[in-house]
Amino acid sequence: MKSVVAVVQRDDADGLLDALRQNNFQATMTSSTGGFLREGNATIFIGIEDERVDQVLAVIKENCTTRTQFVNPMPPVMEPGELYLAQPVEVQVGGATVFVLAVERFEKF
Amino acid sequence: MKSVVAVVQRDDADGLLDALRQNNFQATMTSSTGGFLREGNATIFIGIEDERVDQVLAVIKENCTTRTQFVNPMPPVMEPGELYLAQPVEVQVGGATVFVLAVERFEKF
Amino acid sequence: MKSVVAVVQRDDADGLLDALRQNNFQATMTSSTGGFLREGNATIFIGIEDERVDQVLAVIKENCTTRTQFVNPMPPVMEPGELYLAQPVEVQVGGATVFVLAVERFEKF
Ligand SMILES: Nc1ncnc2c1ncn2[C@@H]1O[C@@H]2COP(=O)(O)O[C@H]3[C@@H](O)[C@H](n4cnc5c(N)ncnc54)O[C@@H]3COP(=O)(O)O[C@H]2[C@H]1O
Ligand SMILES: Nc1ncnc2c1ncn2[C@@H]1O[C@@H]2COP(=O)(O)O[C@H]3[C@@H](O)[C@H](n4cnc5c(N)ncnc54)O[C@@H]3COP(=O)(O)O[C@H]2[C@H]1O
Ligand SMILES: Nc1ncnc2c1ncn2[C@@H]1O[C@@H]2COP(=O)(O)O[C@H]3[C@@H](O)[C@H](n4cnc5c(N)ncnc54)O[C@@H]3COP(=O)(O)O[C@H]2[C@H]1O
Repeated sequence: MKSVVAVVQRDDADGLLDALRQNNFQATMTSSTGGFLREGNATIFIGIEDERVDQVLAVIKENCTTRTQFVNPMPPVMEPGELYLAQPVEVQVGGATVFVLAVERFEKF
Repeated sequence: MKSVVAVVQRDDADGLLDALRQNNFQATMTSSTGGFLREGNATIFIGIEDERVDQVLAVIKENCTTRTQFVNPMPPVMEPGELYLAQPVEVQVGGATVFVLAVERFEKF
Repeated sequence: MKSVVAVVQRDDADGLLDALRQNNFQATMTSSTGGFLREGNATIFIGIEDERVDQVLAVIKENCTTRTQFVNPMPPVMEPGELYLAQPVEVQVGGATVFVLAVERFEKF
Protein backbone atom coordinates (compact mmCIF):
# COMPACT_ATOMS: atom_id res chain seq x y z
CA MET A 1 0.00 0.00 0.00
CA LYS A 2 1.28 3.49 -0.87
CA SER A 3 0.09 6.97 -0.01
CA VAL A 4 0.45 9.33 -2.99
CA VAL A 5 0.43 13.00 -1.84
CA ALA A 6 0.01 15.59 -4.64
CA VAL A 7 0.17 19.38 -4.24
CA VAL A 8 -1.83 20.84 -7.14
CA GLN A 9 -3.19 24.24 -8.19
CA ARG A 10 -6.66 25.08 -6.92
CA ASP A 11 -7.92 25.43 -10.53
CA ASP A 12 -7.02 21.77 -11.27
CA ALA A 13 -8.26 20.22 -8.00
CA ASP A 14 -11.92 19.50 -8.95
CA GLY A 15 -11.03 18.15 -12.40
CA LEU A 16 -8.40 15.87 -10.85
CA LEU A 17 -10.86 14.55 -8.22
CA ASP A 18 -13.36 13.77 -11.04
CA ALA A 19 -10.68 11.91 -13.02
CA LEU A 20 -9.59 9.96 -9.92
CA ARG A 21 -13.20 8.93 -9.25
CA GLN A 22 -13.68 7.82 -12.88
CA ASN A 23 -10.52 5.70 -12.61
CA ASN A 24 -11.73 4.15 -9.33
CA PHE A 25 -9.22 5.84 -7.01
CA GLN A 26 -10.40 7.00 -3.60
CA ALA A 27 -8.94 10.33 -2.45
CA THR A 28 -9.05 13.02 0.26
CA MET A 29 -8.30 16.71 -0.28
CA THR A 30 -7.20 19.48 2.11
CA SER A 31 -6.78 23.19 1.35
CA SER A 32 -3.16 24.32 1.58
CA THR A 33 -0.91 27.33 0.94
CA GLY A 34 2.30 27.51 -1.09
CA GLY A 35 5.35 28.61 0.91
CA PHE A 36 6.67 30.94 -1.81
CA LEU A 37 3.63 32.62 -3.44
CA ARG A 38 1.49 32.28 -0.23
CA GLU A 39 -1.45 31.54 -2.50
CA GLY A 40 -4.08 28.87 -1.91
CA ASN A 41 -3.46 25.50 -3.55
CA ALA A 42 -4.72 21.95 -2.74
CA THR A 43 -3.07 18.84 -1.26
CA ILE A 44 -4.72 15.57 -2.32
CA PHE A 45 -3.75 12.17 -0.87
CA ILE A 46 -4.64 8.81 -2.37
CA GLY A 47 -4.11 5.44 -0.63
CA ILE A 48 -3.58 2.75 -3.30
CA GLU A 49 -2.17 -0.73 -3.85
CA ASP A 50 1.53 -0.75 -4.88
CA GLU A 51 0.86 -1.91 -8.47
CA ARG A 52 -1.42 1.09 -9.27
CA VAL A 53 1.14 3.85 -8.51
CA ASP A 54 2.12 4.39 -12.17
CA GLN A 55 -1.55 4.57 -13.20
CA VAL A 56 -2.43 7.23 -10.60
CA LEU A 57 0.68 9.29 -11.52
CA ALA A 58 -0.50 9.25 -15.16
CA VAL A 59 -3.98 10.50 -14.09
CA ILE A 60 -2.37 13.31 -12.03
CA LYS A 61 -0.06 14.30 -14.90
CA GLU A 62 -2.95 14.44 -17.42
CA ASN A 63 -5.17 16.63 -15.21
CA CYS A 64 -2.70 19.22 -13.87
CA THR A 65 -1.24 22.05 -15.92
CA THR A 66 1.77 24.34 -15.49
CA ARG A 67 0.78 28.02 -15.39
CA THR A 68 2.63 31.32 -15.36
CA GLN A 69 1.89 33.79 -12.58
CA PHE A 70 3.01 37.42 -12.39
CA VAL A 71 4.30 38.34 -8.95
CA ASN A 72 5.36 41.72 -7.61
CA PRO A 73 8.77 41.20 -6.07
CA MET A 74 9.36 42.49 -2.54
CA PRO A 75 10.48 46.14 -2.89
CA PRO A 76 14.07 46.73 -1.76
CA VAL A 77 14.75 48.98 1.25
CA MET A 78 14.51 52.59 -0.09
CA GLU A 79 15.90 56.02 0.70
CA PRO A 80 13.13 58.70 1.28
CA GLY A 81 12.19 60.32 -2.08
CA GLU A 82 13.52 57.48 -4.22
CA LEU A 83 11.04 56.16 -6.77
CA TYR A 84 10.61 52.42 -7.28
CA LEU A 85 8.60 50.96 -10.17
CA ALA A 86 7.89 47.32 -9.47
CA GLN A 87 8.43 45.24 -12.60
CA PRO A 88 6.22 42.17 -12.13
CA VAL A 89 8.30 39.01 -12.26
CA GLU A 90 7.13 35.90 -14.14
CA VAL A 91 7.01 32.71 -12.01
CA GLN A 92 6.18 29.26 -13.45
CA VAL A 93 3.95 27.22 -11.12
CA GLY A 94 4.09 23.51 -11.90
CA GLY A 95 1.04 21.33 -12.39
CA ALA A 96 1.74 18.92 -9.55
CA THR A 97 4.41 18.17 -6.95
CA VAL A 98 4.00 14.51 -5.93
CA PHE A 99 5.41 12.45 -3.01
CA VAL A 100 4.96 8.66 -2.77
CA LEU A 101 5.19 7.27 0.80
CA ALA A 102 5.08 3.64 2.00
CA VAL A 103 2.06 2.65 4.13
CA GLU A 104 2.87 -0.05 6.73
CA ARG A 105 -0.72 -0.86 7.61
CA PHE A 106 -4.19 0.06 6.27
CA GLU A 107 -7.49 -0.36 8.18
CA LYS A 108 -11.13 0.54 7.54
CA PHE A 109 -13.58 0.64 10.48
CA MET B 1 7.64 5.93 16.11
CA LYS B 2 4.59 5.72 13.83
CA SER B 3 2.27 8.32 12.36
CA VAL B 4 -1.35 7.09 12.36
CA VAL B 5 -3.47 9.09 9.86
CA ALA B 6 -7.26 8.62 10.17
CA VAL B 7 -9.90 10.09 7.84
CA VAL B 8 -13.12 10.28 9.89
CA GLN B 9 -16.57 11.83 9.56
CA ARG B 10 -16.93 15.37 10.87
CA ASP B 11 -19.64 14.19 13.34
CA ASP B 12 -17.15 11.82 15.03
CA ALA B 13 -14.10 14.13 15.07
CA ASP B 14 -14.68 15.90 18.44
CA GLY B 15 -15.64 12.70 20.25
CA LEU B 16 -12.56 10.97 18.89
CA LEU B 17 -10.25 13.83 19.97
CA ASP B 18 -11.77 13.63 23.50
CA ALA B 19 -11.18 9.87 23.63
CA LEU B 20 -7.59 10.27 22.38
CA ARG B 21 -6.90 12.89 25.07
CA GLN B 22 -8.35 10.65 27.79
CA ASN B 23 -6.09 7.81 26.60
CA ASN B 24 -3.04 10.11 26.61
CA PHE B 25 -2.54 10.30 22.87
CA GLN B 26 -1.49 13.63 21.35
CA ALA B 27 -3.13 14.46 18.01
CA THR B 28 -3.54 17.14 15.32
CA MET B 29 -6.61 17.58 13.11
CA THR B 30 -7.11 19.23 9.69
CA SER B 31 -10.37 19.80 7.81
CA SER B 32 -10.57 17.74 4.64
CA THR B 33 -12.97 16.82 1.82
CA GLY B 34 -13.90 13.37 0.52
CA GLY B 35 -13.08 12.78 -3.15
CA PHE B 36 -16.37 11.02 -3.93
CA LEU B 37 -19.10 12.81 -1.93
CA ARG B 38 -17.16 16.16 -1.86
CA GLU B 39 -18.44 16.61 1.68
CA GLY B 40 -16.38 17.91 4.60
CA ASN B 41 -14.70 15.29 6.77
CA ALA B 42 -11.65 15.40 9.10
CA THR B 43 -8.11 14.02 8.88
CA ILE B 44 -6.49 13.38 12.27
CA PHE B 45 -2.83 12.36 12.68
CA ILE B 46 -1.30 10.90 15.82
CA GLY B 47 2.44 10.37 16.38
CA ILE B 48 2.96 7.44 18.77
CA GLU B 49 5.50 4.87 19.92
CA ASP B 50 5.39 1.61 17.90
CA GLU B 51 3.97 -0.49 20.77
CA ARG B 52 0.84 1.72 21.12
CA VAL B 53 -0.45 1.32 17.54
CA ASP B 54 -3.01 -1.40 18.40
CA GLN B 55 -4.31 0.66 21.33
CA VAL B 56 -4.87 3.80 19.24
CA LEU B 57 -6.59 1.76 16.47
CA ALA B 58 -8.98 0.39 19.11
CA VAL B 59 -9.79 3.96 20.31
CA ILE B 60 -10.45 5.05 16.70
CA LYS B 61 -12.64 2.02 16.01
CA GLU B 62 -14.74 2.61 19.18
CA ASN B 63 -15.37 6.30 18.44
CA CYS B 64 -16.16 6.27 14.71
CA THR B 65 -19.41 5.00 13.22
CA THR B 66 -20.48 3.92 9.74
CA ARG B 67 -23.41 5.97 8.44
CA THR B 68 -25.65 5.84 5.40
CA GLN B 69 -25.93 8.92 3.22
CA PHE B 70 -28.44 9.52 0.45
CA VAL B 71 -26.84 11.02 -2.61
CA ASN B 72 -28.46 12.30 -5.80
CA PRO B 73 -26.61 10.60 -8.62
CA MET B 74 -25.32 12.76 -11.48
CA PRO B 75 -28.17 13.11 -14.00
CA PRO B 76 -27.42 11.39 -17.34
CA VAL B 77 -27.16 13.49 -20.52
CA MET B 78 -30.81 14.15 -21.59
CA GLU B 79 -32.78 14.90 -24.76
CA PRO B 80 -34.83 18.16 -24.59
CA GLY B 81 -38.32 17.46 -23.15
CA GLU B 82 -37.30 14.20 -21.47
CA LEU B 83 -38.21 13.99 -17.79
CA TYR B 84 -35.72 12.63 -15.23
CA LEU B 85 -36.69 11.79 -11.65
CA ALA B 86 -33.53 11.41 -9.58
CA GLN B 87 -33.81 8.37 -7.31
CA PRO B 88 -31.49 9.10 -4.39
CA VAL B 89 -28.84 6.41 -4.08
CA GLU B 90 -27.78 5.00 -0.71
CA VAL B 91 -24.01 5.24 0.00
CA GLN B 92 -22.38 3.75 3.10
CA VAL B 93 -19.68 6.02 4.54
CA GLY B 94 -17.28 4.13 6.80
CA GLY B 95 -16.36 5.23 10.28
CA ALA B 96 -12.62 5.61 9.66
CA THR B 97 -10.05 5.00 6.94
CA VAL B 98 -6.65 4.62 8.64
CA PHE B 99 -3.05 4.65 7.31
CA VAL B 100 -0.04 3.78 9.52
CA LEU B 101 3.27 5.26 8.32
CA ALA B 102 6.80 4.79 9.70
CA VAL B 103 8.44 7.89 11.24
CA GLU B 104 12.25 7.92 10.82
CA ARG B 105 12.91 10.73 13.28
CA PHE B 106 10.87 12.72 15.84
CA GLU B 107 11.91 16.07 17.38
CA LYS B 108 10.29 18.60 19.72
CA PHE B 109 11.69 22.17 19.89
CA MET C 1 14.16 12.33 -0.29
CA LYS C 2 12.48 13.02 3.05
CA SER C 3 9.21 14.72 3.99
CA VAL C 4 9.64 16.87 7.13
CA VAL C 5 6.23 17.57 8.77
CA ALA C 6 6.25 20.29 11.47
CA VAL C 7 3.29 21.29 13.67
CA VAL C 8 3.97 24.89 14.76
CA GLN C 9 2.06 27.70 16.47
CA ARG C 10 0.09 30.02 14.20
CA ASP C 11 2.15 33.02 15.45
CA ASP C 12 5.38 31.42 14.16
CA ALA C 13 4.06 30.10 10.80
CA ASP C 14 4.71 33.18 8.60
CA GLY C 15 8.16 33.83 10.04
CA LEU C 16 9.09 30.18 9.52
CA LEU C 17 7.89 30.22 5.87
CA ASP C 18 10.01 33.37 5.28
CA ALA C 19 13.08 31.68 6.78
CA LEU C 20 12.51 28.51 4.72
CA ARG C 21 12.27 30.58 1.55
CA GLN C 22 15.49 32.47 2.38
CA ASN C 23 17.25 29.13 2.91
CA ASN C 24 15.93 27.77 -0.42
CA PHE C 25 13.52 25.21 1.02
CA GLN C 26 10.16 24.71 -0.71
CA ALA C 27 7.22 24.17 1.64
CA THR C 28 3.43 23.78 1.84
CA MET C 29 1.28 24.79 4.82
CA THR C 30 -2.19 23.66 5.98
CA SER C 31 -4.26 25.05 8.86
CA SER C 32 -4.69 22.54 11.68
CA THR C 33 -6.07 22.22 15.21
CA GLY C 34 -4.35 20.88 18.32
CA GLY C 35 -6.07 17.87 19.88
CA PHE C 36 -5.66 19.12 23.48
CA LEU C 37 -6.19 22.91 23.41
CA ARG C 38 -8.44 22.76 20.30
CA GLU C 39 -6.78 25.96 19.15
CA GLY C 40 -5.68 26.71 15.58
CA ASN C 41 -2.07 25.91 14.75
CA ALA C 42 -0.26 25.19 11.43
CA THR C 43 1.17 22.04 9.83
CA ILE C 44 4.01 22.70 7.36
CA PHE C 45 5.55 20.00 5.18
CA ILE C 46 8.86 20.28 3.35
CA GLY C 47 10.15 17.76 0.78
CA ILE C 48 13.97 17.80 0.79
CA GLU C 49 17.03 15.77 -0.15
CA ASP C 50 18.28 13.46 2.65
CA GLU C 51 21.46 15.47 3.31
CA ARG C 52 19.55 18.70 4.12
CA VAL C 53 17.42 17.31 7.01
CA ASP C 54 19.71 18.70 9.75
CA GLN C 55 19.75 22.13 8.10
CA VAL C 56 15.95 22.37 7.87
CA LEU C 57 15.56 21.19 11.49
CA ALA C 58 17.91 24.02 12.57
CA VAL C 59 15.78 26.58 10.63
CA ILE C 60 12.60 25.25 12.30
CA LYS C 61 14.19 25.33 15.77
CA GLU C 62 15.40 28.95 15.32
CA ASN C 63 12.01 30.26 14.15
CA CYS C 64 9.60 28.55 16.57
CA THR C 65 9.21 29.53 20.21
CA THR C 66 7.70 27.80 23.25
CA ARG C 67 4.87 29.82 24.80
CA THR C 68 2.77 29.54 27.94
CA GLN C 69 -1.00 29.50 27.60
CA PHE C 70 -3.54 29.82 30.41
CA VAL C 71 -6.35 27.35 30.06
CA ASN C 72 -9.52 27.00 32.13
CA PRO C 73 -9.67 23.37 33.19
CA MET C 74 -12.92 21.46 32.62
CA PRO C 75 -15.11 22.07 35.70
CA PRO C 76 -15.69 18.91 37.77
CA VAL C 77 -19.24 17.52 38.13
CA MET C 78 -20.91 19.72 40.85
CA GLU C 79 -23.67 19.41 43.46
CA PRO C 80 -26.39 22.15 43.15
CA GLY C 81 -25.40 25.22 45.19
CA GLU C 82 -21.68 24.36 45.28
CA LEU C 83 -19.41 27.18 44.15
CA TYR C 84 -16.49 26.51 41.81
CA LEU C 85 -13.81 29.10 41.09
CA ALA C 86 -11.83 28.01 38.04
CA GLN C 87 -8.11 28.55 38.62
CA PRO C 88 -6.60 28.91 35.17
CA VAL C 89 -3.96 26.25 34.60
CA GLU C 90 -0.65 27.06 32.92
CA VAL C 91 0.14 24.89 29.84
CA GLN C 92 3.44 25.07 27.94
CA VAL C 93 2.97 24.83 24.17
CA GLY C 94 6.17 23.81 22.41
CA GLY C 95 7.63 25.65 19.45
CA ALA C 96 7.49 22.74 17.00
CA THR C 97 6.64 19.04 16.91
CA VAL C 98 8.47 17.52 13.94
CA PHE C 99 8.14 14.16 12.10
CA VAL C 100 10.61 13.04 9.41
CA LEU C 101 9.20 10.48 6.93
CA ALA C 102 10.93 8.62 4.08
CA VAL C 103 9.75 9.48 0.55
CA GLU C 104 10.02 6.51 -1.89
CA ARG C 105 9.46 8.53 -5.04
CA PHE C 106 9.23 12.24 -5.97
CA GLU C 107 7.75 13.64 -9.22
CA LYS C 108 7.02 17.11 -10.62
CA PHE C 109 4.60 17.46 -13.54
N1 LIG D 1 12.91 30.20 -3.79
C1 LIG D 1 12.26 30.30 -4.98
N2 LIG D 1 12.74 31.08 -5.98
C2 LIG D 1 12.10 31.19 -7.17
N3 LIG D 1 10.93 30.53 -7.47
C3 LIG D 1 10.40 29.75 -6.53
C4 LIG D 1 11.01 29.58 -5.24
N4 LIG D 1 10.24 28.75 -4.50
C5 LIG D 1 9.20 28.43 -5.31
N5 LIG D 1 9.29 29.01 -6.51
C6 LIG D 1 8.37 28.92 -7.63
O1 LIG D 1 7.08 29.35 -7.19
C7 LIG D 1 6.11 28.34 -7.47
C8 LIG D 1 5.07 28.31 -6.37
O2 LIG D 1 5.63 27.89 -5.15
P1 LIG D 1 4.75 27.79 -3.83
O3 LIG D 1 5.69 27.52 -2.70
O4 LIG D 1 3.85 28.98 -3.70
O5 LIG D 1 3.80 26.48 -4.07
C9 LIG D 1 4.44 25.20 -4.15
C10 LIG D 1 4.37 24.39 -2.85
O6 LIG D 1 3.09 24.58 -2.23
C11 LIG D 1 4.44 22.94 -3.37
N6 LIG D 1 5.82 22.40 -3.33
C12 LIG D 1 6.72 22.36 -4.36
N7 LIG D 1 7.85 21.75 -3.98
C13 LIG D 1 7.66 21.38 -2.68
C14 LIG D 1 8.49 20.71 -1.71
N8 LIG D 1 9.73 20.27 -2.02
N9 LIG D 1 8.00 20.50 -0.47
C15 LIG D 1 6.74 20.92 -0.13
N10 LIG D 1 5.92 21.57 -1.00
C16 LIG D 1 6.38 21.81 -2.26
O7 LIG D 1 3.99 22.96 -4.72
C17 LIG D 1 3.66 24.29 -5.13
C18 LIG D 1 4.11 24.48 -6.56
O8 LIG D 1 5.50 24.34 -6.69
P2 LIG D 1 6.28 24.54 -8.06
O9 LIG D 1 7.71 24.15 -7.82
O10 LIG D 1 5.57 23.89 -9.18
O11 LIG D 1 6.21 26.11 -8.39
C19 LIG D 1 6.91 27.03 -7.54
C20 LIG D 1 8.25 27.47 -8.11
O12 LIG D 1 8.23 27.47 -9.52
N1 LIG E 1 -16.12 5.14 -6.82
C1 LIG E 1 -17.03 4.92 -5.84
N2 LIG E 1 -18.18 4.24 -6.10
C2 LIG E 1 -19.10 4.03 -5.12
N3 LIG E 1 -18.96 4.43 -3.82
C3 LIG E 1 -17.84 5.11 -3.52
C4 LIG E 1 -16.82 5.39 -4.48
N4 LIG E 1 -15.83 6.08 -3.88
C5 LIG E 1 -16.25 6.23 -2.58
N5 LIG E 1 -17.43 5.63 -2.37
C6 LIG E 1 -18.19 5.59 -1.13
O1 LIG E 1 -18.43 6.93 -0.70
C7 LIG E 1 -17.97 7.08 0.65
C8 LIG E 1 -17.42 8.49 0.83
O2 LIG E 1 -16.25 8.67 0.05
P1 LIG E 1 -15.47 10.07 0.06
O3 LIG E 1 -14.44 9.98 -1.01
O4 LIG E 1 -16.43 11.21 -0.02
O5 LIG E 1 -14.74 10.14 1.51
C9 LIG E 1 -13.71 9.18 1.80
C10 LIG E 1 -12.30 9.71 1.62
O6 LIG E 1 -12.22 11.07 2.10
C11 LIG E 1 -11.50 8.83 2.59
N6 LIG E 1 -10.87 7.70 1.91
C12 LIG E 1 -11.34 6.43 1.83
N7 LIG E 1 -10.48 5.62 1.19
C13 LIG E 1 -9.42 6.40 0.87
C14 LIG E 1 -8.18 6.17 0.17
N8 LIG E 1 -7.85 4.96 -0.29
N9 LIG E 1 -7.32 7.19 0.00
C15 LIG E 1 -7.60 8.43 0.48
N10 LIG E 1 -8.76 8.73 1.12
C16 LIG E 1 -9.66 7.73 1.32
O7 LIG E 1 -12.40 8.35 3.57
C17 LIG E 1 -13.74 8.81 3.30
C18 LIG E 1 -14.71 7.70 3.60
O8 LIG E 1 -14.49 6.58 2.78
P2 LIG E 1 -15.40 5.26 2.82
O9 LIG E 1 -14.72 4.26 1.94
O10 LIG E 1 -15.67 4.88 4.22
O11 LIG E 1 -16.81 5.67 2.20
C19 LIG E 1 -16.90 6.01 0.84
C20 LIG E 1 -17.41 4.86 -0.03
O12 LIG E 1 -18.29 4.03 0.67
N1 LIG F 1 -2.86 15.09 27.83
C1 LIG F 1 -2.22 16.25 28.08
N2 LIG F 1 -2.01 16.67 29.36
C2 LIG F 1 -1.37 17.85 29.62
N3 LIG F 1 -0.86 18.68 28.68
C3 LIG F 1 -1.04 18.30 27.40
C4 LIG F 1 -1.71 17.10 27.02
N4 LIG F 1 -1.73 17.01 25.68
C5 LIG F 1 -1.10 18.12 25.24
N5 LIG F 1 -0.68 18.89 26.27
C6 LIG F 1 0.02 20.18 26.20
O1 LIG F 1 -0.79 21.07 25.44
C7 LIG F 1 -0.01 21.62 24.37
C8 LIG F 1 -0.90 21.82 23.16
O2 LIG F 1 -1.37 20.59 22.65
P1 LIG F 1 -2.31 20.55 21.37
O3 LIG F 1 -2.76 19.12 21.23
O4 LIG F 1 -3.39 21.59 21.46
O5 LIG F 1 -1.36 20.92 20.09
C9 LIG F 1 -0.30 20.04 19.76
C10 LIG F 1 -0.63 19.11 18.60
O6 LIG F 1 -1.36 19.82 17.60
C11 LIG F 1 0.77 18.81 18.03
N6 LIG F 1 1.33 17.53 18.54
C12 LIG F 1 2.18 17.38 19.59
N7 LIG F 1 2.52 16.09 19.73
C13 LIG F 1 1.87 15.41 18.75
C14 LIG F 1 1.81 14.02 18.37
N8 LIG F 1 2.49 13.08 19.02
N9 LIG F 1 1.03 13.68 17.30
C15 LIG F 1 0.33 14.61 16.61
N10 LIG F 1 0.34 15.94 16.93
C16 LIG F 1 1.10 16.33 17.99
O7 LIG F 1 1.62 19.87 18.43
C17 LIG F 1 0.89 20.81 19.23
C18 LIG F 1 1.81 21.31 20.33
O8 LIG F 1 2.20 20.26 21.18
P2 LIG F 1 3.12 20.45 22.49
O9 LIG F 1 3.43 19.08 22.99
O10 LIG F 1 4.25 21.36 22.18
O11 LIG F 1 2.22 21.23 23.54
C19 LIG F 1 1.10 20.58 24.12
C20 LIG F 1 1.36 20.01 25.50
O12 LIG F 1 2.31 20.76 26.18
